[in-house]
Amino acid sequence: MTKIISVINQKGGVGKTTTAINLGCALANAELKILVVDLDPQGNASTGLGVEVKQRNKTIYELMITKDTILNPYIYKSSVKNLDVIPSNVDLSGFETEVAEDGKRAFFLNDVLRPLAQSNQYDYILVDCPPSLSLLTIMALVGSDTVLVPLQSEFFALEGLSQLVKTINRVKQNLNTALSIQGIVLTMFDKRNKLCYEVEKEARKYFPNEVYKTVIPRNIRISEAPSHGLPVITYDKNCSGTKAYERLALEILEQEKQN
Amino acid sequence: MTKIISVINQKGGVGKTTTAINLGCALANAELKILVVDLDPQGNASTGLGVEVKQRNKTIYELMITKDTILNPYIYKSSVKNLDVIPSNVDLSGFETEVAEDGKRAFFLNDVLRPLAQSNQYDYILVDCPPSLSLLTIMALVGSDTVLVPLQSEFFALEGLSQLVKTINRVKQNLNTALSIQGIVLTMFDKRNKLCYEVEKEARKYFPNEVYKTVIPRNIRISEAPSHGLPVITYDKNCSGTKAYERLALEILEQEKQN
Ligand SMILES: Nc1ncnc2c1ncn2[C@@H]1O[C@H](COP(=O)(O)OP(=O)(O)OP(=O)(O)O)[C@@H](O)[C@H]1O
Ligand SMILES: Nc1ncnc2c1ncn2[C@@H]1O[C@H](COP(=O)(O)OP(=O)(O)OP(=O)(O)O)[C@@H](O)[C@H]1O
Ligand SMILES: [Mg+2]
Ligand SMILES: [Mg+2]
Repeated sequence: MTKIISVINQKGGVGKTTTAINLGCALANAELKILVVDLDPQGNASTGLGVEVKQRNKTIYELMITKDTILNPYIYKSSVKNLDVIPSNVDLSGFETEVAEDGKRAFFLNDVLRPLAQSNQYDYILVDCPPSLSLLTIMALVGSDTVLVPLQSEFFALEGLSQLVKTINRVKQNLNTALSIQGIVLTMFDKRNKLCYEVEKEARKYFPNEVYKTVIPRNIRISEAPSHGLPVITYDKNCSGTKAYERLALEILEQEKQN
Repeated sequence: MTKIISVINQKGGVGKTTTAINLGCALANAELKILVVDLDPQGNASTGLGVEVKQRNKTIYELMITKDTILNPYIYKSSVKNLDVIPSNVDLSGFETEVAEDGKRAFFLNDVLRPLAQSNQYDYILVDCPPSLSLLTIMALVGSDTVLVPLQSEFFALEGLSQLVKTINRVKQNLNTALSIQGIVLTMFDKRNKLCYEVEKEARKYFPNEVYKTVIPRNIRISEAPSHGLPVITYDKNCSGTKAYERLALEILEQEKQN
């Protein structure tokens, strides 16, 4: 059965999109079938996977608004084999206001992804979320099996973690009882910065079972890759960023075996 | 007359909070009276200026919901002389839903800040915004004289700029005709990363008059300062981050003289 994992953190710029793209790519390179759903009006995951803005005629916005049951037109091939994308664009930024009156608005994404998961076309569906805890992110929590939390090794990022965990628990109690935390992954870790070690220590103290062993280093090649529409794994297969996301994929697959 | 400047960019983690705090501090050190309004439910600007979460009994959320005309209880002293704060906390994350039915919701912040500006207690009011173009940010655009845009020297950050400019122009046409761009400031600039020079070249090409000469370098001391509740200017007055924000303050004051 397809597993749906949302990549969430309301703190901005912590590596949500980078993690969705590169974890997706690492899993796809391990011959798993992956779908990345771009649930951020910024459309960064779509760009980073090679789906240009002018190609995005059918997006997650239309799919959720029309409740279309024929999904093929919304699923785009990415720059990576075994990895497809449902893109987004700025139309999505009006969605929250448009459905504000609808009592079932929290389930819009769930109603799209559940049938897709049951069709078993994919091994994993990764949902890239915007930097907020508003409706789009709540919809992702309602429509997912688990949540993957990128945690930037910085002070402000650590401050927001407890609020995120409270929100996950609230959704779990009221809207999606099966929801759980897939894990927390430290990102942009700079070995020269002692602050990073402090953040790591705090995170492992409060979330001893959730923080992955794999830590994603700060690596310039990671930030260069999106301008080529490629994941770093394709852009530079030997850099430290690539190696770290490949290790993360293996650690998650190992975790799946044990569950 | 007090000038109200909002610090806005829907891209996450680009240095909005860091710029609001440190530009505010640099101006306060130049004997100007500064108020920082924290309009982000994350409350990072409040934390970074030394107002702890448990002290925030009265926040911008209560002020806007109650439309209180006595502002003093909402204004907190920061860790910096001449710099006050109206803090925020997670209560603010419910605001957009709570006022969704109110036809005048775009003016909530304007109705608070205008009278305060007319009282001339402050030279500048800086509003730190969340990473989105939703209601809170629209309210800041409606309630401001100008917009300061921190632009991270990265590819994804550049991609979002044209959308931000469209939104600013839309608000200018419909809700706040006096609104203009104060300027664009490049942040987290890493001299070793050729991508940064490419982003700078693009930004100066498309916005030749808006991009400041001052560029904020990537500097570890900037990310260490918030854990001490201090701006970097107080935390380490000789580091490159401090010098850059002091130059930015001078460049903005020079700009003000010419207008
Ligand atoms: N490990 C890393 N090393 C260096 N740069 C990185 C790393 N991870 C991400 N980046 C860069 O940092 C920036 C922020 O990352 P990204 O956009 O993935 O974060 P995000 O959480 O998705 O942001 P948003 O909150 O805006 O959605 C991007 O420019 C990205 O290329
Ligand atoms: N010039 C810089 N050099 C090094 N680190 C920086 C710099 N500017 C900001 N930072 C750090 O980068 C992170 C992101 O900055 P900041 O929180 O100010 O961005 P933001 O745009 O306010 O984020 P959000 O979108 O979540 O509101 C913080 O941890 C901050 O300390
Ligand atoms: Mg993103
Ligand atoms: Mg911020």
